[in-house]
Amino acid sequence: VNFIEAKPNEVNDIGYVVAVMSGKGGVGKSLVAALLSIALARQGKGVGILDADITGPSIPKMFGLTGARPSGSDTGILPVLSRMGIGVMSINLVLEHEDDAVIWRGPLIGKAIQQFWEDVLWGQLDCLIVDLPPGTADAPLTVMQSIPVSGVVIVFTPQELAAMVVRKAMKMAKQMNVPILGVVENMSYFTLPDTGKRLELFGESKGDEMAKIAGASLLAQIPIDPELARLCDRGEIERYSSDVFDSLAQ
Amino acid sequence: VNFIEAKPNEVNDIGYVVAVMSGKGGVGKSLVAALLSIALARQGKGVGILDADITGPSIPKMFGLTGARPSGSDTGILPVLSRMGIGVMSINLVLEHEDDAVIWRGPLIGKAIQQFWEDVLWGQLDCLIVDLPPGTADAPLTVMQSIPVSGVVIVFTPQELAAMVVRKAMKMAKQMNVPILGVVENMSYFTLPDTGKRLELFGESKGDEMAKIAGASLLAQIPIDPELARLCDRGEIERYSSDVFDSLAQ
Ligand SMILES: Nc1ncnc2c1ncn2[C@@H]1O[C@H](COP(=O)(O)OP(=O)(O)O)[C@@H](O)[C@H]1O
Ligand SMILES: Nc1ncnc2c1ncn2[C@@H]1O[C@H](COP(=O)(O)OP(=O)(O)O)[C@@H](O)[C@H]1O
Repeated sequence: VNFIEAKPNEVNDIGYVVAVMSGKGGVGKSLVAALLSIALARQGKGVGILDADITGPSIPKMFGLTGARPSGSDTGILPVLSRMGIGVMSINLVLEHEDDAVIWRGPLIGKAIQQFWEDVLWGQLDCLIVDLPPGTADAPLTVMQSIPVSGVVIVFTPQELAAMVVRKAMKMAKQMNVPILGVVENMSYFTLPDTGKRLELFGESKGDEMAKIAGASLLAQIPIDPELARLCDRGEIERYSSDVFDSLAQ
Repeated sequence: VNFIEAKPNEVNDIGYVVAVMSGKGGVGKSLVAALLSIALARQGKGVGILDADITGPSIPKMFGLTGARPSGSDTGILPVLSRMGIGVMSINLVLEHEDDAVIWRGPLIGKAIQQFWEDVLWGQLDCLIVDLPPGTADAPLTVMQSIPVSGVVIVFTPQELAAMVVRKAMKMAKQMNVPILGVVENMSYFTLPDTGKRLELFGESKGDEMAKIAGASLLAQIPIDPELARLCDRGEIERYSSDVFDSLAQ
């Protein structure tokens, strides 16, 4: 008989919670969340990822966890572990098919995120990364109101159109009193394979400008790298070797 | 004295409503919505765009309408007209600054979209294009439940990661009995400026595969074109000259 009716939340011991947000979709939030967690795991830290993108989750696929299932115990749900031992919880780990649609309105989305925080046995972690969906609606609101977030990392791409929407997310973090820990520019340039010349496909870098607006440092600039897209599609993001994120995991 | 207390909805005469969706952010929904409306306008059709992305609107900026304001009459709100006469309604046209955050939960998002449909004097249009945000939550649900959508155009990029999330949107359309009119692949390849060689930065095309899953035709494949990003950032999308969309406007 288990006399201790502890809830997972009472058992979990999580050092920091870092949310990765952008407001704008497709800029590389999930990628940055994955690379950040890998860099921390390589330093021997205990890391988990809470995939708060309920209608468009990418984390399980990036880590090759398609088809894996979380296991349950009396106390709570155990996250699925990646090859490097990163704990992952995502709606895609409980759907029958990874491309099944989750057609929910805001309240259910908020509830699912709260369950990922309260009912999952994350155990002892140095850092839990929360991968946020695009927008400034239910998901980021629930995360910032219900989870003790230490800070956010803001991801953007060089287009002014994207930067404008990302500034909305920065304003949201400020209004919710959540510190911006740093900014990351993704798809900053593409290096031509033959000549080594750099092309700025999406315009000039906005790294310094966005860091200034955020009042935080530019943690990394990631080039467009076909190898990255390939590793994500094959579920092998843990094999990406680059020093891009060592500075991020400071 | 105006004896006719007509609501805009009773006055409007809209031929087709076409929603542009993807489920995944950053694949080019707003771009395709803009190019589709421009191609139709060039054929002399009456066209409008309802920007249903309440927390991440891009349409006003693409058309250079930053700072423009919709005007109101007794009967309803008049959309802002682009240079080519395309009527646009977006939350960014009523915010004080384009990068102000709209921090709303689902119910308010749904309500705003309904107001864009019911309270705006669209007038006589051959086609109203609805630009949907990422996800399968409140915004697409409200659009598919409250607006007589003739069909959806699905936008995707070649990455398997993106395609998996886009298939969720296709499943949503099918479950909601909204026909898929066609699919558009964006960022299919990049043409090297010097050699004219094509590079598939995000992997091999999934055009045929996605068209087959959708049960619809592949309407267009758009290359990564720095000129496109530049025109969007400068608010000059109406100057993009390409035959990409003539087939789309069929
Ligand atoms: N720097 C990059 N180089 C190549 N592909 C990238 C890069 N950043 C992101 N991608 C790819 O683009 C897609 C979108 O990235 P993702 O992290 O899912 O964005 P978000 O979470 O912001 O929607 C993914 O398929 C990913 O593999
Ligand atoms: N084929 C393309 N070539 C160059 N830039 C593109 C292309 N498609 C989209 N973009 C740019 O990428 C960004 C994302 O496009 P957008 O239409 O806003 O995507 P979504 O509406 O799916 O989030 C915009 O800044 C846009 O200008």
